[in-house]
Amino acid sequence: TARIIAIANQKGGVGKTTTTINLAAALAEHGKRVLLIDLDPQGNASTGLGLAAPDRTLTSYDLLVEGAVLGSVAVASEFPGIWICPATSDLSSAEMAVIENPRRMMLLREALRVGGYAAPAFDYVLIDCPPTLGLLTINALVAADSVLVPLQSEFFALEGLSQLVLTVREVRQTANPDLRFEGIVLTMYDGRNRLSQLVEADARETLGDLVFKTIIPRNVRLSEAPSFSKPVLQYDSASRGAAAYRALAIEILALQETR
Amino acid sequence: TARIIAIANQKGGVGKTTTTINLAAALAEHGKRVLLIDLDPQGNASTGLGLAAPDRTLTSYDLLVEGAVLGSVAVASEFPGIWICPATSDLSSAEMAVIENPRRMMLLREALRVGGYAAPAFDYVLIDCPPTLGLLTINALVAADSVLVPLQSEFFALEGLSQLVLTVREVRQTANPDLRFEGIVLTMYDGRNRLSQLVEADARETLGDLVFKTIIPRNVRLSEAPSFSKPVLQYDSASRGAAAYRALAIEILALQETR
Ligand SMILES: Nc1ncnc2c1ncn2[C@@H]1O[C@H](COP(=O)(O)OP(=O)(O)OP(=O)(O)O)[C@@H](O)[C@H]1O
Ligand SMILES: Nc1ncnc2c1ncn2[C@@H]1O[C@H](COP(=O)(O)OP(=O)(O)OP(=O)(O)O)[C@@H](O)[C@H]1O
Ligand SMILES: [Mg+2]
Ligand SMILES: [Mg+2]
Repeated sequence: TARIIAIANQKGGVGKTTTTINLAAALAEHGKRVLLIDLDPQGNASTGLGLAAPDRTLTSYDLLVEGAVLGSVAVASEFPGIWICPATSDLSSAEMAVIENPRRMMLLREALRVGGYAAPAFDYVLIDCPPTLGLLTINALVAADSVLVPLQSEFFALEGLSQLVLTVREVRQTANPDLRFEGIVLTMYDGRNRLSQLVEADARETLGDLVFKTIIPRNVRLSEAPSFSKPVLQYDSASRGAAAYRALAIEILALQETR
Repeated sequence: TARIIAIANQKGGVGKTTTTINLAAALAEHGKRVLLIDLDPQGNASTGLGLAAPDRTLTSYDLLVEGAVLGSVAVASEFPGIWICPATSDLSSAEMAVIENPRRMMLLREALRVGGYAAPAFDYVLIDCPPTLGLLTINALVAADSVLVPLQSEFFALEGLSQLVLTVREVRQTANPDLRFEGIVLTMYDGRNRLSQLVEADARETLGDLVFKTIIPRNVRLSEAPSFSKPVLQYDSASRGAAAYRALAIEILALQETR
């Protein structure tokens, strides 16, 4: 049965999509079979993996609203070991479409269950969430074993964290008692910048071991890679960004061993 | 009657809040009376202007859902010429609270109308939107005269623009025929970075005069200012970030003259 990780933070632009794409690539390098679920109507993860909009026939919308089978929605990307359930802007109407459905929070969790197991064809499922705590992100948290939180090394980023922690606690109490924190990863870190150091110190002090040792530096190669429709590991394997996501994958794999 | 501008882009972390706070401060320097409406449940604009969470008694939630009067929700900030309708995380439940209300898209527009005029006590109303195209942002677009779009100089940022243009067109056709684009402002621009130059060239080619001449550079003083609860114009008046937002205000004031 696959390990399902939701990559979530309602603060916008903190590196959720960048983390999802590059962690998927780094896990695939370790021979893992990874399914990436794009749950953001912006469809940035789909674009970043090279799936052009016209090629997205069945999408996450179909998985949630139309009851499409996981096997028919998940398509192989060009990168070995990575499959994807793509997203289009249709996804933004999913919330209204299921508003009357009493099981609207469980739709993704049920869609990922195949013969009683969670996405058995895969080792990892990574869910890229939109920048809200609405029904799409709730579906991801209900479906997931754990939540990975990218935390931008900026002042506004810390402010939203307590709201996210409250939401995770609510989901644990109502729909998914096994939901845990995979961890918090500092992103866009600039060691020369006092603010980055302050945010790191603050995060490690308040959140302790939940904060990964690995820090993702601000690295222009990470923001260039999506315009070439590939993870940074393929775009510039020697970059600091690629090295950081490889280190994060090793930390996550090691955590998995200890469970 | 006030000019109402919605600061919107569903892409996260592009500089919506930073633009709203600092444009408000720059307009206030020109003697304008500015009301900032925080329509994001994260409440970053409220924090960035020094309104601590416990001091937010009446909020944008009350304006939209409880029918509170604008005069009772708008409070003076510590900065001359700037008032604010603050936000708390309650705002994230506003959408569900009004889902049955047939006028749910017009709630903010109606709340801003006092005696037949739009927020007559103010010269400008700036609305900081959350990173979605949900009901909160739709309310802002229906209430507004124009929409100002911060566009981060990054690859993913261009991808979402067409969806935003479609949404603006839909709002014009259904609820607010007078809605126009105030313009598109490039943010977090780094002249040394090829990607920034590509995004600028692409934006000016496809969007022409809609793109402001003023470009907001990436400037660490802009990201430090909120941790001191003040606009960058007060935090570091000599910074490149402050200069850029002053230039943007001058462009917007000049546009206003020509209408
Ligand atoms: N470590 C990094 N260094 C430099 N640029 C980065 C880094 N991580 C992400 N970026 C860039 O910053 C921008 C925001 O990142 P990304 O889109 O991954 O964030 P997000 O949280 O998914 O945003 P949204 O909230 O809109 O979904 C993107 O243009 C991305 O390429
Ligand atoms: N020109 C700039 N230079 C450097 N940092 C900036 C600049 N503009 C904004 N920032 C910083 O980048 C981060 C994102 O900006 P901001 O929060 O204003 O974006 P937003 O679009 O309002 O985000 P959200 O989608 O979450 O509402 C913040 O930490 C902010 O301080
Ligand atoms: Mg994203
Ligand atoms: Mg904001």
